[in-house]
Amino acid sequence: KTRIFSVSNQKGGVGKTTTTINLATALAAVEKKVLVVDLDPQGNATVSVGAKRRLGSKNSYTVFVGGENINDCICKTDIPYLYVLPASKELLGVDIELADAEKPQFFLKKALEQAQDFDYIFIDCPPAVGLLTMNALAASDCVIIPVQCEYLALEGVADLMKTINKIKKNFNPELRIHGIVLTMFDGRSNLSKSIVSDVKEFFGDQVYDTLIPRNVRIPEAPSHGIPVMLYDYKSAGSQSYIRLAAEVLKREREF
Amino acid sequence: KTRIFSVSNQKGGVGKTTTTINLATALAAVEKKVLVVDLDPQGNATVSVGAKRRLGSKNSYTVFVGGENINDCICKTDIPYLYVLPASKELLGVDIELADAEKPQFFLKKALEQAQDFDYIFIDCPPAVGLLTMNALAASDCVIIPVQCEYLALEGVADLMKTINKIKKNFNPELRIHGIVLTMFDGRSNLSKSIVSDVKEFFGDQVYDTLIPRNVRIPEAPSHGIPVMLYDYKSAGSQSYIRLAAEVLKREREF
Ligand SMILES: Nc1ncnc2c1ncn2[C@@H]1O[C@H](COP(=O)(O)OP(=O)(O)OP(=O)(O)O)[C@@H](O)[C@H]1O
Ligand SMILES: Nc1ncnc2c1ncn2[C@@H]1O[C@H](COP(=O)(O)OP(=O)(O)OP(=O)(O)O)[C@@H](O)[C@H]1O
Ligand SMILES: [Mg+2]
Ligand SMILES: [Mg+2]
Repeated sequence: KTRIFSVSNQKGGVGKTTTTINLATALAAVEKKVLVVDLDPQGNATVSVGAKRRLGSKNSYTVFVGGENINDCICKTDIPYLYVLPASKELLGVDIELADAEKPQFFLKKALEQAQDFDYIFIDCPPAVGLLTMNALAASDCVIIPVQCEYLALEGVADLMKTINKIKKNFNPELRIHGIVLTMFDGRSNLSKSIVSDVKEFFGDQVYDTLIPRNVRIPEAPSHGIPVMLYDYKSAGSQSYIRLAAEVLKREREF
Repeated sequence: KTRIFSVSNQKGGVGKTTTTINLATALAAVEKKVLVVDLDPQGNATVSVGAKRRLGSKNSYTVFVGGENINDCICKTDIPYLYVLPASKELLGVDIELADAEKPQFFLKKALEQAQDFDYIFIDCPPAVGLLTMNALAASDCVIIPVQCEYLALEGVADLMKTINKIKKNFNPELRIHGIVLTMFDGRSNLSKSIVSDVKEFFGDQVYDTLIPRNVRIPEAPSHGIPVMLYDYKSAGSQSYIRLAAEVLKREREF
C-alpha cells in the first residue's frame, strides 16, 4: 500500500520544500518508488527536482481540481525512482474556486487513489492553512512538520497541531504526526539551542533526533535543479537528510 | 494624509515581518506616528513589538471583518509613536468567510479610513495571495517587496508583480511599487551576489540600494519582544534597516 506523507507548516521559509525533496530523493536512492506532489503555486519543489511548472494541463491543479488522470500527468525526474507531479500557478485560485464545492477537502484524496504502484507519495504544502493544505492532510497517512530553529517559527507550531487534530477529527481519522524535524539549526547560537530544547520538552518523542543544520550548500542546489543530496553528497546538509531518511524509515517499521 | 504601505511576498520566510517592524520603528524614531497592522494569523509582527495576539475582540480580524472601530483596538507599544493592531488566529478563516461577500477586497480599506492621524500605516502580509493580501493591496498607496537573496525566492517575484498589477487594474489604480528590498544577503556566497545582480538587472530602479545582510542578531530580537533596532542598535542588521528607512523617506519626497 502506498504511504502518503504531507510536509506542512504555515510558517514560511522553514524548509518544507527542502525536506520534501531530500527525503524523497533519499528514499528513491534505496529503490523505493516515490512521487513528489507539488501543491505550492510557486512550484519550488518542481524546480528543485529539475522539472518545470506547467500551465493549463498535466499539473497538480488540473489533476486535483480538473479531474485529469494523475498517471498521465506525472513526469520522471533525472533521478531514478523519483517522479514529480508539477505545480501550476492556477493553484492560487483553489480556495475561492472550491469554496462552494461539495466536500472540497477530498478532491486530492480522490485523485491520489488513482496513482499506481508508488511506495511513497510526499506532498509539499504551501505556507498557509487553506484548502490546499486541508486537501493534503485529508489525503495523507502522516504529516512531517519542519520547524526552523528560530523564535518566530515556534509561535505557529501549536496552532498547526490544532489544525491537524481538527482535520483528523473531521476528515481523516487515520492521520498521524510522523514527526517534527528541526531545521536550520545553528550550533553557535544559544537561541537555536534553547529552541531545540523547548521543542523537545514540549513535543517529546514526536521530534526526530536528527537536526538539520543551516548549511550554505542547501540554497545553492535548487539553482542547479537537483536536490542537495546529489549536488554535494558530502555536505552537512545532505548527510543530515540521509540520517533523517533513515530515521523516517525506522519509524515506519515501528508504526 | 496617511501613507499606507503593504509589505508583501507570497514566498515564505523572506523577511516581511522583520522589514515591517524595523521600518516602522525607524520612522517612529523620527517622530512619525506609525501603525503596524498585523494581517498574518501567526501574529509574528504583533509578538515582535512586544504585544500579544488577541482572540475574539480588538484585533485586525474583528476590525476588518467584524466592523469594530479601529481606534478602539489599536494598542500602544513600548516604543513612542509606534502602535500596533494585533493579529488574531481568526484571520485564518477569512478566505472562506468573505468568499460570498460583496466587494470582499475592500473590507480593510474601509476600516483603515477610520484610523485617525497616523503618518504611516504598515501592513504585514501573510505568505499567500488570498483575500488577506488582496485587502492589504487594495487599501495601500504602496507596496514594499522583500526578496531573499536565494534562488527559490526569485521564482515567485514575477508572479507577485502580476498579482499587484491585477489589483491595481481592478481595485486600486493608485497602488505603486515603492521598492524591492533584498534581504538575508550573504557577502561570502557567489549565489547571493548573482541573485542581487539578476534582481537589479531585471527590476532596475525599483530595487532599493540598501542590502539587508544576513545577521544573527535579527532572529534573536523577537524572543525579547523588541525590534532589532532596539535590541542591538549597532548590529549590521539594525544599521541596514536604518539606511533602508532613510531611502524609503527619500523616495517619499520624490513621489
Ligand atoms: N538547512 C538549511 N540551511 C540553509 N538553507 C536552507 C536550509 N533549508 C532550507 N534552506 C533554504 O531556505 C530557503 C527556504 O527553504 P524552503 O523553500 O525549503 O522553505 P519552505 O518552508 O518550503 O518555504 P515556503 O514557506 O515559501 O514554502 C530556501 O532558499 C532553501 O534553499
Ligand atoms: N536579515 C536577516 N538575517 C537573519 N535572519 C533574518 C533576517 N531577516 C529575517 N530573519 C529571520 O528569518 C526568519 C524569517 O523572517 P520573517 O519572519 O521576517 O519572514 P516573513 O517573510 O515575515 O515570514 P512569513 O512568510 O512566515 O510571514 C525569522 O526568524 C527572522 O528573524
Ligand atoms: Mg516551499
Ligand atoms: Mg511574516
